[in-house]
Amino acid sequence: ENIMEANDSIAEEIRGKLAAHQVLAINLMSAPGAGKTTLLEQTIQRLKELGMRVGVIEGDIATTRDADRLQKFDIPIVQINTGSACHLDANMIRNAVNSLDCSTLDILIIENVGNLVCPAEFKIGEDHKVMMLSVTEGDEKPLKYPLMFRESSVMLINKMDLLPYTNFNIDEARSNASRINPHLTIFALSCTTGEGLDAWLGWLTSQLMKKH
Amino acid sequence: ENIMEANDSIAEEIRGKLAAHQVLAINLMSAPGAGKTTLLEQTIQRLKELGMRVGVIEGDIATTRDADRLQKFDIPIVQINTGSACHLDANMIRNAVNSLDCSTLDILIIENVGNLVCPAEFKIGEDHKVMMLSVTEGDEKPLKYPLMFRESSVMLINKMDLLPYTNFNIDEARSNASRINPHLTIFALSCTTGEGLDAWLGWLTSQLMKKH
Ligand SMILES: Nc1nc2c(ncn2[C@@H]2O[C@H](COP(=O)(O)OP(=O)(O)OP(=O)(O)O)[C@@H](O)[C@H]2O)c(=O)[nH]1
Ligand SMILES: Nc1nc2c(ncn2[C@@H]2O[C@H](COP(=O)(O)OP(=O)(O)OP(=O)(O)O)[C@@H](O)[C@H]2O)c(=O)[nH]1
Ligand SMILES: [Mg+2]
Ligand SMILES: [Mg+2]
Repeated sequence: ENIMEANDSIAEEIRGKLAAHQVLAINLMSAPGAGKTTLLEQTIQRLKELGMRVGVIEGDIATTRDADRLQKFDIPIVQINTGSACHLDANMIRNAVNSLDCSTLDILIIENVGNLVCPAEFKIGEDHKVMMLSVTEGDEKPLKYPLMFRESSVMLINKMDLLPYTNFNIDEARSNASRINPHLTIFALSCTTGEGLDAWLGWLTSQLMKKH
Repeated sequence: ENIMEANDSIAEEIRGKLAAHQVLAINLMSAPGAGKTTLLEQTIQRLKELGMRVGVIEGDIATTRDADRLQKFDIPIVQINTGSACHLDANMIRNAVNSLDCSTLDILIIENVGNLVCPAEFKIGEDHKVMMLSVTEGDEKPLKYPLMFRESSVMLINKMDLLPYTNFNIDEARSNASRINPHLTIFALSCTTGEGLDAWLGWLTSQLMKKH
């Protein structure tokens, strides 16, 4: 309990700092390989076209592979390697945020460690938790890993281009998710084909407007 | 450290009990939705045809969905719901093993909680850790989540039927995995089409013979 209290007070400090600069902060989570970095590639491209200033904090156990994939966008990126921790916590994010110039950002997206369990337990100063479920994982995941879906504001159903090759039932997935969290906003998309990305971008920009 | 020591001594107790009955114990791990339960459906069917006596311990955060899928095989199954823990530990397995009659089993397969990180840290009395990577997750996962690959004896590359629709490079995945663990035995398979399952069954039965 003390660990969580200490974490939450650091998270509040981060929120305050980001709010002072009206930076929207998103905590992006999923199982490993659901498509978070691919989503970032598509999202950063479009946000830049809209004239938004984007920063990214990448969280991984090891390697800079994800940050390397995003270097081509020439935006501020901080890579955190946890070494063994299966989630990001507020202390790690405070250090990363302190190394960024928040006065130059509109949106900060934090890509968490690939894990459908522990990242959902930690506040890290974000305005919203956004989780991603890919159609290849199975439509019952909201029931089997409930906390992730309960804590998130948005569920992105990704890899819709693969739907014809799976037994994923999208209505079942939606109703399972809504049973766990009736307030969840759900978007279906494909980060490979670009299908459904406009609705996601619309949600993101409307959240930013709210912050101003 | 003390937690791990206590865990390891319980794990040794479990190993001793299973060895006394010459039961081969496998700790099956993967990211959520890689195909562990589907593999069990295929594997149990074939082991029964070979006259083997199989038991399963299912580990999940919530629901009995996975155990329910295996009820049709009429084998001993114990479902563990952790509630929040992202991995199984030796204490949970000791209780589950004590509720089984090991004298009636040849092979015990423990399906761990879907998580590519923490389950690899715990000994639970198994003879081998077997991990599964599906082609839809990405070929760089061995580098990004190294412990899972380092601790495992076998890596199963699953969902090979989806390979044509992904950018997964199987040679890259093999070389990434071998870089992390040169002793890793690697099988490529599809639990949906049945491709590659014979080699996996061959490995499993040969490990059982070694135990006798
Ligand atoms: N078919 C298809 N593949 C996708 C899609 N989005 C991502 N992928 C693929 O899925 C694999 C994993 O994508 P990543 O973006 O690296 O996933 P991630 O969630 O960032 O992975 P971690 O950071 O390791 O947790 C890659 O091979 C991507 O090309 C999609 O919409 N459709
Ligand atoms: N195309 C294809 N789909 C597969 C294959 N194996 C499993 N699946 C599908 O992948 C999804 C997840 O499979 P499961 O067996 O439930 O995965 P799991 O690893 O047991 O999931 P958790 O227990 O929640 O971690 C389901 O929709 C399966 O039908 C395969 O070889 N090919
Ligand atoms: Mg990534
Ligand atoms: Mg399962």
